[in-house]
Amino acid sequence: MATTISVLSQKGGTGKTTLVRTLADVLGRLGLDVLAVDADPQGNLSDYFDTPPDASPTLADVLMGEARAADAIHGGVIPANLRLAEAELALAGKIGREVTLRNALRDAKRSYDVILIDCPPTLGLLTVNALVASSHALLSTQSQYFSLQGVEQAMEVVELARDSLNPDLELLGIVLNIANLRTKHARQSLEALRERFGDAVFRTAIRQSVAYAESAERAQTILEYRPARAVDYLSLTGEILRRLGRP
Amino acid sequence: MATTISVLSQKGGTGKTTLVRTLADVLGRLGLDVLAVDADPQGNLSDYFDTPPDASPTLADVLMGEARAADAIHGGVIPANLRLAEAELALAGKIGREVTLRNALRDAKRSYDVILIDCPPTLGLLTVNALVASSHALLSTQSQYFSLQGVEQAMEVVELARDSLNPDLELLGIVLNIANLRTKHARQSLEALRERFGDAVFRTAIRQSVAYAESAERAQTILEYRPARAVDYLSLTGEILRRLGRP
Ligand SMILES: Nc1ncnc2c1ncn2[C@@H]1O[C@H](COP(=O)(O)OP(=O)(O)OP(=O)(O)O)[C@@H](O)[C@H]1O
Ligand SMILES: Nc1ncnc2c1ncn2[C@@H]1O[C@H](COP(=O)(O)OP(=O)(O)OP(=O)(O)O)[C@@H](O)[C@H]1O
Ligand SMILES: [Mg+2]
Ligand SMILES: [Mg+2]
Repeated sequence: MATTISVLSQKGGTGKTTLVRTLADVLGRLGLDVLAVDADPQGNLSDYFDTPPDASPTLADVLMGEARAADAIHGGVIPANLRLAEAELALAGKIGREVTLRNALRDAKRSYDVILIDCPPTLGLLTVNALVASSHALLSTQSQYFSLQGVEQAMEVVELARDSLNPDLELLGIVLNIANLRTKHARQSLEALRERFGDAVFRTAIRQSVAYAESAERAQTILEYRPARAVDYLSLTGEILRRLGRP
Repeated sequence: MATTISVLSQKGGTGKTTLVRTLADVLGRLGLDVLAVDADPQGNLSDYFDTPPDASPTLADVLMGEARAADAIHGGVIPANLRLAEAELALAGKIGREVTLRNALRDAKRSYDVILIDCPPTLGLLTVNALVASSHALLSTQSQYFSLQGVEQAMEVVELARDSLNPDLELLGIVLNIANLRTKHARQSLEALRERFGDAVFRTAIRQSVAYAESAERAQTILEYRPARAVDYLSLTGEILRRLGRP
């Protein structure tokens, strides 16, 4: 059964999409079968996988019951576009609206080692669907004041999803992302984060570098574009695998 | 009748909340009566206005018809918290769901010069409500690849709101925010933005500075915390007032 990880934060721009794309790449290089799911109507993850804009079916079709997940996989990802926002609105009125993605991924979970779900920067129905479909939740935050406020809120929703619909959901941890630890504000925020959440916070912080934005523009992973920069992600992946109890 | 401006971007972390908070401050210092509305369940704007966490009623109550907008104004802002996400889900099933905020702000528009609405980083029902309630849309983007992709999508939704529900809605412009123009990637992205959207892009870019995150932590505006840094916002406000045809 696949380890299914939702990457989320209510705060926008905390590096979620980059985290999913890069983890998929590193885990793939370690020989694991990885499926990525773009659950954000922005479609940044799909873009980052260089999915053709007209690729079909997409996650919207899967959630509306018009396609099987297996038919919506294009080059290692189930893509999304703005139509996913319409699908989310339509889903809001359906019975079982929160378990739709979980049911859709049932078969895929048998043929992959890891499934990574990129969430939108809200705690709405798409994120809830991702959490209900997942075994683990991975929070991504920046070391800035507003982001840290968002960690508490995201933890609340993870607990809500666990207590109501998915008792097996565990917190995998909290990643400090796009970190510029040269500023006092960032260092103080990191201290506050570790004080408040202790061991849940990964020891590896992902440092800030313009190379990530450059790599996204080229639809290349950081390992393909600037391997030297990828050290942080290699170390983070090691920590993640240890927490999952995988060799 | 108040000029009502929605500040939006589908991309997360593009400086929307900081833009609304700072514009409210500068316009207030110029003698205008300004109301801010927090339409984001994260509640960052409410936090930035130092609204007490238990302030009530909030925007959620107004949208559910349980309070008048006038009763939900606390220290210059109609605040929000996570309950707004529940209100959004409940709103999805109501008749007239897209015009709810417009109707709720009808009286307030007569007693303020400017109303600024901080949108969440999605193009869902809350953002659509804000656009339908507005006379102008202000897009905030960073000069990074994913953000620029989001500008096209946000423009689509602005046009959709105008064509279907709010014919008076105009694009006020596109602000380049959190700009670090020392990198080639940022300079190239800015060039691409100006090429694609021409005069819609404000001449003033808001430069990146850690002082903004520090000011948010202290619930002080940038003018209160680091007036020297506020030059960009003073110049942007000048451009905005010119576009609005105000002295
Ligand atoms: N470690 C990093 N250092 C610097 N820039 C980064 C880093 N990781 C990602 N970025 C860039 O920062 C921006 C935000 O990252 P990304 O889009 O992955 O965040 P997100 O949380 O998915 O955003 P959203 O909330 O809009 O979905 C992007 O332009 C990305 O290229
Ligand atoms: N000009 C700037 N330079 C550097 N940092 C900034 C600037 N403006 C805002 N920030 C900081 O960047 C982060 C993102 O800004 P902000 O929260 O205003 O964006 P947002 O678009 O409202 O995010 P969200 O999509 O989550 O609502 C915050 O930590 C904020 O303090
Ligand atoms: Mg993303
Ligand atoms: Mg915001």
